[in-house]
Amino acid sequence: MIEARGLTKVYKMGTTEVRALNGVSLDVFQSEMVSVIGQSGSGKSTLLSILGALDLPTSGSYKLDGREVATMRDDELAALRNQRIGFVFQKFNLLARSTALANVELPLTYAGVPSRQSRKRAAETLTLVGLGDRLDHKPNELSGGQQQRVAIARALVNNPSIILADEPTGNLDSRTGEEILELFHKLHEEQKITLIVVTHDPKIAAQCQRVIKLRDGVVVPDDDTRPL
Amino acid sequence: MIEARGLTKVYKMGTTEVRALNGVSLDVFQSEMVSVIGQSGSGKSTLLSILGALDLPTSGSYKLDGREVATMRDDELAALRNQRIGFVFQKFNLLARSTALANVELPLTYAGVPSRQSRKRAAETLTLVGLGDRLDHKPNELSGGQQQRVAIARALVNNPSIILADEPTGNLDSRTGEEILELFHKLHEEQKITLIVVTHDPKIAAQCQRVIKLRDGVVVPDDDTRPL
Ligand SMILES: Nc1ncnc2c1ncn2[C@@H]1O[C@H](COP(=O)(O)OP(=O)(O)OP(=O)(O)O)[C@@H](O)[C@H]1O
Ligand SMILES: Nc1ncnc2c1ncn2[C@@H]1O[C@H](COP(=O)(O)OP(=O)(O)OP(=O)(O)O)[C@@H](O)[C@H]1O
Ligand SMILES: [Mg+2]
Ligand SMILES: [Mg+2]
Repeated sequence: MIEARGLTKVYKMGTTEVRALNGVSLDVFQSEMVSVIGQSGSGKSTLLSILGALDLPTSGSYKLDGREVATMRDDELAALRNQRIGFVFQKFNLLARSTALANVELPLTYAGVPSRQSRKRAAETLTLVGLGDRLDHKPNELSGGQQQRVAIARALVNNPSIILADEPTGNLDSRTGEEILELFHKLHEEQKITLIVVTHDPKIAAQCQRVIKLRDGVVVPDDDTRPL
Repeated sequence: MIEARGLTKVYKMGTTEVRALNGVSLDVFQSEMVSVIGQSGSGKSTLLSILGALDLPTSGSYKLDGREVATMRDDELAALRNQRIGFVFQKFNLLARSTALANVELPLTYAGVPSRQSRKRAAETLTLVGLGDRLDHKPNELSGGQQQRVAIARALVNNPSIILADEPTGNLDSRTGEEILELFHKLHEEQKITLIVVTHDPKIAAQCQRVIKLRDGVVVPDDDTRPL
C-alpha cells in the first residue's frame, strides 16, 4: 500500500548540505501497525511528512496504492491529506486563536460535513481522548499533553484509513499515553486502519507489528544490532 | 530555599473556573534534585512557571531564600529570571527567526556579557548538548528533539543556580535523553545546582533525590499510593 524507494531529502544551507534522508526504502501494507524509531535527528519526522504527502522528497519514489504521490493533482492531494490520512504533528500545529472544538472541527468542515454534525463528531472525538471538559479552551489554555491530545483528535475525526503519528505520547504521562495507545489499537482492530507511529517510547514500539529503525537518514537492517 | 505555601491558580472562563493549582505547599532545599510527576493536566507546568517567577499565583505565598517573589521589584525579577534561574519550557519558546546560536546567546547578551565571549559560551553549551553542527540552523530547520536541546542549552548558558525543566526529554530518544540527564547530574554534583524536573519519564524520577506528585492541582502525600 505504501511503497517508498530511495527517498532522499537534502537541505542546502549556504555551502553545506544536510542529508535528512539518504536513501530510504520501505513498504507498509494495508492495516499494518508499524513504529518508526531512531535517534533525535535521524530523519523520522522528515520521512513521515513525505509519507503524509506534506512534503516532497529531493529524489526517490513514493507510491500510495500504486499511485506516485509526486504526480498527483492538487485536488487529489487535498482529499488525501484531509480524508484519507490523519496526521499527528510532533509540534501539534494547532490554530492558536481557535478552541479545541474548532480545531478538531476543521477537517470535517473542509470535507463538507454540515456544521451541526461536524460539531457533534468533533466533541465526541475530543471526549474519546479525555478532553470532553476542555472543548472551549484555546491552545494556550491547555496543558502540553492536552494540546497533544487535541492534535490526535483532529487527526482521527475524519475517519482516515491511514494514521501517521509523530511522537503522539511525547507529552503524556504513562497512564494517559496508554489510553491513547489503546485507542489506536482499537481503531486498528475495529476499522483495520494502517498506522505508522514515530515514537521514542519502547513500550509503543513493542506493541507494533513491526519496527522500522532509522539511523542518519537510512533504514537500519534488522540484523544490524548496533545501538541507534 | 524554595518555600511555597497554599499556592492556587484559578482561571476564570465565562461562568466556570478551572483550578489549575488548588493549594500547593512544598519546600525545595538548596542543591536538591527533585522531580515533579503527575497526569496530563494535573498542574505541573503551572506550578513550575510560578516557581520560575514567570507567573503569579491567584493566592498563596512563594518565597525564594526567604524573599516573597510577588513583592520583588521588576529589576530584581529580571535578574532572577535571567541569571539565577534557568527555565526549560515544555514548548521550548525559541525565537523562530533566530539561529540556535542566537537563541542561546540571548540570555548572555541580556546579562551584559560582551558578544565575543557570549558567542563562544553559547557555542560551547550547544556542543555540550550535541548540537555543535547545528549552530546556524533556525528552529524550523531543526528536528523536535534538537529544538528541545536548544531550549535546554539556553537555560544553562548563564550558569544558573536553579534549573527548572519542564519535560526536558519528552522529544528525545532514550540515548539522547540519558545524555541530557547525565549533564544535569554533572551540573548538580559539580556546581551544586538546585534542579526541579517535571517529567513523565519514570527513569528520570527514579534518579532524583525526591519525587513530588501532583494530582488535580494538589500535592499527593507520599503515603497515598493510588494511581495518579
Ligand atoms: N489559561 C488557562 N485557562 C484555563 N485553563 C488553563 C489555562 N492554562 C492551563 N489551564 C488548565 O490548567 C490545568 C493544568 O495545566 P498544566 O499546564 O499545569 O498541566 P500539566 O500538569 O503541565 O499537564 P501536561 O503534563 O499535559 O503538560 C489543565 O487542566 C489546563 O487545561
Ligand atoms: N529545513 C531544514 N534545513 C536544514 N536541516 C534540516 C531542516 N529540517 C530538518 N533538518 C535536519 O534534518 C535532520 C532530520 O530531521 P528530523 O526532523 O526528520 O529528525 P527526527 O528523527 O524527527 O528527530 P527528533 O526525534 O528529534 O524529532 C535533522 O538533523 C535536522 O537538523
Ligand atoms: Mg521528529
Ligand atoms: Mg505541562
